[in-house]
Amino acid sequence: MKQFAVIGLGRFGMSVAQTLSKKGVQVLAIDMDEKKVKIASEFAARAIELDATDETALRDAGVPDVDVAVVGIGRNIASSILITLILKEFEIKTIIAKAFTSLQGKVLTKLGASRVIYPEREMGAKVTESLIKPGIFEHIKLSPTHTLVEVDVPKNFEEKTIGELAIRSKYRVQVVAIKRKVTKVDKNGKAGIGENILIAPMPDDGLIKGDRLVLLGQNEDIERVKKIK
Amino acid sequence: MKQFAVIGLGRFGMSVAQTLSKKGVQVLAIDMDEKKVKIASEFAARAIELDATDETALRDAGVPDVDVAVVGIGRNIASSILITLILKEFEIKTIIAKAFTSLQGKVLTKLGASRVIYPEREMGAKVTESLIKPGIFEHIKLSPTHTLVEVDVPKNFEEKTIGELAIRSKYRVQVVAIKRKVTKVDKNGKAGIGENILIAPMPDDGLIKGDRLVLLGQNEDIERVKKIK
Ligand SMILES: Nc1ncnc2c1ncn2[C@@H]1O[C@H](COP(=O)(O)OP(=O)(O)OP(=O)(O)O)[C@@H](O)[C@H]1O
Ligand SMILES: Nc1ncnc2c1ncn2[C@@H]1O[C@H](COP(=O)(O)OP(=O)(O)OP(=O)(O)O)[C@@H](O)[C@H]1O
Repeated sequence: MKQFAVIGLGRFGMSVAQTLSKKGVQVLAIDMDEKKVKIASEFAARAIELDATDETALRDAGVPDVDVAVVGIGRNIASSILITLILKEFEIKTIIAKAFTSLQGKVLTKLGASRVIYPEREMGAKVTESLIKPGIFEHIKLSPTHTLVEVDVPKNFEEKTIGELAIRSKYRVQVVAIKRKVTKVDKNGKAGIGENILIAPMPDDGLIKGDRLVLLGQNEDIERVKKIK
Repeated sequence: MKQFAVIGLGRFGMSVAQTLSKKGVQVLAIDMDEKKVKIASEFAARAIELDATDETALRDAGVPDVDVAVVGIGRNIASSILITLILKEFEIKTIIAKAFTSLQGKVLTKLGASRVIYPEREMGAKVTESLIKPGIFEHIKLSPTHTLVEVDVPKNFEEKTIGELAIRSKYRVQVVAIKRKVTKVDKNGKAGIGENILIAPMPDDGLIKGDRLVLLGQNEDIERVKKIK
């Protein structure tokens, strides 16, 4: 079982420590703010108050023995940089560090951080993707050349079968699954909207209005299919 | 073409405005800080300096005519709340608002924000997911009951074909694609590692060490396959 340490329990660090604990992972949570340590002690295996730029204090807390360390310190740029260097000298295999500015991120990478996270910037990009492609729910890059997307069934595809549409030969994309909205009744007899998913559909499976297709193909073929009305 | 406004160009707001502009979308970028407006004017269709709690100034800037407004103001809790209310009174269809605390988020939702974003918290959870499943590169919930994952090829599957392994009938999951590392030579003759992807493999396609499988199936079947050594 991998051991984790989270240093700096701001909004990002606390979220990491909570998510790890919820998944049953042992987490050592560290901050110099007593109030934050108290909150973390309610869910983390161990929560310790210390100044993480103090190498001896980190050693005494057992930080050198962890497999993964997450540094959730952003605005305190000096602390984030000094702590990342100490963790690297402890030879911790995976060091994830949050950064507040790009320059700070460059320093962290040069010091040996395995991955640098810019939470606001990355969320800004993700939220925007979801805003401009209302019909494309998930747009997942499986590799530099291939993408998996979910699209609303184009109008021209309604009331036709996969075989009739010859999607694979005509558009060079694979229909991996069909998602269809259905009315479901829960155990209290209340009706609601659920979703059935049909994996690897057969040629005689038909498409209806409101279906969603999960498609896999090369990037340019996927872009072409997305434009079909 | 949908019209967008981004109000508050902090790390999150600036990222939204930049991502939209890169995708060719017309963006009206607003902030009360002249320096931020100057940066945004280099990529946004329009960038205006104003205090967004001033309703008249927002009207003069044309904000009531947009389809989507993103409020990227977090720490200034009062501004974020007042501005969200003004946007709702303009009857803007989609209002996305960032929040710094959960209580602020609750107020924004009650005032009519279509979606509230907590960038640090949501990124904390996403990063953690990727940390605790090292073998699972992408774990995508396609629906409440079905998941798509990428897994390393289990040892027992190496040097065997898809047909011999009878993965679909034995494990009830569909092999959507195989990803294989290959040596690629770039135009300068330098060799590097690339990745080929084979969509919808045939029964006589074989698996080798280092391959990755993209699998689709019901959640419990996927969990079972993940445990195969
Ligand atoms: N030297 C240090 N040792 C231990 N904890 C520290 C140290 N420096 C900062 N911290 C803690 O790290 C946390 C986050 O720090 P900081 O304010 O720099 O980041 P932030 O980017 O504002 O965080 P977030 O946006 O995730 O809330 C705070 O709880 C702070 O107490
Ligand atoms: N009333 C207002 N009108 C226009 N702009 C505003 C107003 N209040 C704040 N801003 C701008 O919004 C931006 C972000 O504000 P704030 O500092 O509250 O959020 P933040 O959570 O720290 O942002 P981030 O973490 O994304 O950098 C700043 O650039 C600020 O100038």
